[in-house]
Order: sequence, then structure tokens, then C-alpha cells
Amino acid sequence: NVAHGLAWSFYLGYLKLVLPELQELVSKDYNLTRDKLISSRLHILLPMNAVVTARLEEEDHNVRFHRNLPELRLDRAGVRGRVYKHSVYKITDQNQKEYCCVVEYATPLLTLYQMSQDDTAGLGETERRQQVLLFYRALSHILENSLECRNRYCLVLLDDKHAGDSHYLSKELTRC
Amino acid sequence: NVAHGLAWSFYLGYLKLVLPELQELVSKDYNLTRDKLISSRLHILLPMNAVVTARLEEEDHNVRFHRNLPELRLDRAGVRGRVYKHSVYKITDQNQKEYCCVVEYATPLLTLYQMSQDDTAGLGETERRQQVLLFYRALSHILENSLECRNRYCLVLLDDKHAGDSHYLSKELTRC
Ligand SMILES: Nc1nc(=O)c2ncn([C@@H]3O[C@@H]4COP(=O)(O)O[C@H]5[C@@H](O)[C@H](n6cnc7c(N)ncnc76)O[C@@H]5COP(=O)(O)O[C@@H]3[C@@H]4O)c2[nH]1
Repeated sequence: NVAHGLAWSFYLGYLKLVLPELQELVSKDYNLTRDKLISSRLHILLPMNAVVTARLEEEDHNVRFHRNLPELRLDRAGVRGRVYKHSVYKITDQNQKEYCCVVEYATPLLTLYQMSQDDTAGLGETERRQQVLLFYRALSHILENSLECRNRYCLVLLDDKHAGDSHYLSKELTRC
Repeated sequence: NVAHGLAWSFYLGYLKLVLPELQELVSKDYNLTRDKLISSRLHILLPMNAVVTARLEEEDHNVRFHRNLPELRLDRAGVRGRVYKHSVYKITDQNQKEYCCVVEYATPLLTLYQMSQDDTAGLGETERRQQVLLFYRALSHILENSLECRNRYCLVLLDDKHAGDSHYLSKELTRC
């Protein structure tokens, strides 16, 4: 069950480390830039079709990279000062109002997508969709029970029925 | 099968990206420091007991952090300029001779270890050991068939029968 392992890996190797520090990084960033975020939660994008782009602008022109938060450095598994950082995006809503928030895709979904493209990985497209849902459920469950992560994240499930709407992403984000 | 997913994730989300760039990072580093590495391969440590330390010195005093290679920055899943980097360690062998090489633990084993410590993750200690072996086999297989990674890595399986030997790690590394 690939999704189960990826959800735990995402939590233990990333969210459990970075979410407790997020509030402090956001405050440090506010002191530097005086730029207020509508929310200090990490918005985690989960596209049902596992299509993960490198830059959010590729999905919706109303979502534009603004700047990165201060970096977090940790000694991990032999790598000295491994860097963890998040990007702040400026979202323009339907009324042309602008918001800033911390958002990124759940990178493990990129693994699921690439596995489905490799003949030797043993994951077809139908199974991939099931795995995305299992990942979402497993991750929600883990995070709900995590004291370190409570109230510090927002899972944004993106269904692909809205593929035609070029502003679907900004609409979903301004709903958070 | 957790190990299968973690092996693909480690390959698709990390090794496939960094190994092709490693030679260039090592050459760039040589131009800056005139410090020659015995090998430009990434030495990946796979402890059978999944015990992964933050710093290699904790395992063996004959393995000491030397410096980091130049950083690699990539736009990934919404994070602008995500940083990937490797640490160079100085290894002292049994004859007091010194070597430099690029080495780190296979991060997914840390996930396996932490999962076995969590009651809700559904992975016991016996099963964890099996998963480490499955991870090693799956990863070897994937890497052998990868054009991007061929000859750019060295998998170092560390069995725990040598737990009493405080220089086991340096001995294994100087064998590569
Ligand atoms: N040694 C090492 N150095 C790295 O820079 C690195 N980056 C990834 N990995 C390992 O490769 C595999 C694939 O990574 P992916 O990004 O898809 O998942 C990652 C990703 O979804 C998230 N994550 C970890 N670090 C970051 C980060 N810096 N920024 C964003 N997301 C991150 O949490 C998952 C688990 O991370 P790790 O448990 O550290 O091990 C990963 C994983 O086994 C690394 N391993």
C-alpha cells in the first residue's frame, strides 16, 4: 500500500518538523517585510489526478509567487544543515482583491504520478487515483491526531472535474 | 508494501534529480577547495536496524564532517528554489590514512524507524527489518536500470551484527 507509506513519510519526514516552526517563520518574515498573510497555515494542495506542477502560476495566473519564508536548517540523516523552506504566493480573488498565503503541493503525489508513468513501477492510472484518495485519508487521519501539527495546516483537495476552469486553484485557496 | 513506495519515492523524488548533477557539483567544489574526493559517487548508508543518526560522527569518530558541496536549487511542487545538498565527510582508515567522500543515510529508513515507534502506523520491529531488506532490493533494482544514476552511487548495507565495533562505519566506507 504505497499511499500509506508516503503519507507517513510526508508526516514524519516533513510536516512534523516544519509545521511547529511555521508560526515563528511567518512572524520573522512579517518583521522583515511587513507583509501580512491571511493565514499562517501551510496550504497543502492535493490534486486528485496527481498532476503536480513545479510552479503554481502554471495552474492559474491568479496565483503568483511572492517570496520565500526564512529558511529552516536541520541536521538530518548525515546531511548537515539540510534546508527546509516554504513559498508565499499572492492570490487574486474574483473581486480583484489580493491575499498572501503559504502554499505548496503535497510532493508525494508527484511520486505517485511518476510511478504511473513508469512501466516497471507497477502502478496504473486507475490505481493511482485510488492511491491519491488513500493518501489524503491517511494523511488527514495522521494530522488530526498530531499535537505538533494541529491547526497549522489546511489540506486542499483539488478534483479534476474543474479542469476547464483556469481560476479553480485561486478560488479554492481563497475559500480556506 | 511500504518499502516499495519508499524506494520509488527516494529514486523519483531525489536520486534521479541529484545524481546526474553530482559530478558537476564535485568538480565545482574541487575548483573552490582543491580537495580531492576518493570517489564522486554518493555513498548511501542502509542500516539493517533502520537506526539513522543526524550526524555520522555519532556512529563512528573516524567519520567527521568536512564541508558541504555547492547547493542545487530546483523549483519543485510549488516550492521555489528548493535546496538539495550533500555533505562531504573525512574518513580515517585503520592505517590513519584520510579520505574524503560524499555520504549520507537513506532518509526513507528514518521514516521506517519512526513508523515502528508509532502505535498507529502499523509497523512492528520484525516487519521493519523485512521492509529495510525489501527497500534495499527494490532500490538496487531501480538504480541498476536507471541510465541517469548508473555508476553514480554506492549502496552500503550496514548489518547490526557489528554493533559492538565503534569503527564499523569507517571500515565499510573505506571498502567502497
Ligand atoms: N537526503 C535527502 N536530502 C534531500 O534534500 C531530500 N529530498 C527528498 N529526499 C527524500 O527523497 C524521497 C522523495 O522526496 P519527496 O520530496 O518526494 O518527499 C518528501 C517531501 O514530500 C517532503 N519534504 C521533505 N523535505 C522537504 C522540503 N525541503 N521541501 C518540501 N517538501 C519536503 O517530505 C517527504 C519525505 O522526505 P524525506 O523523508 O526527507 O525523504 C525524501 C523521500 O524519501 C531527500 N533526502
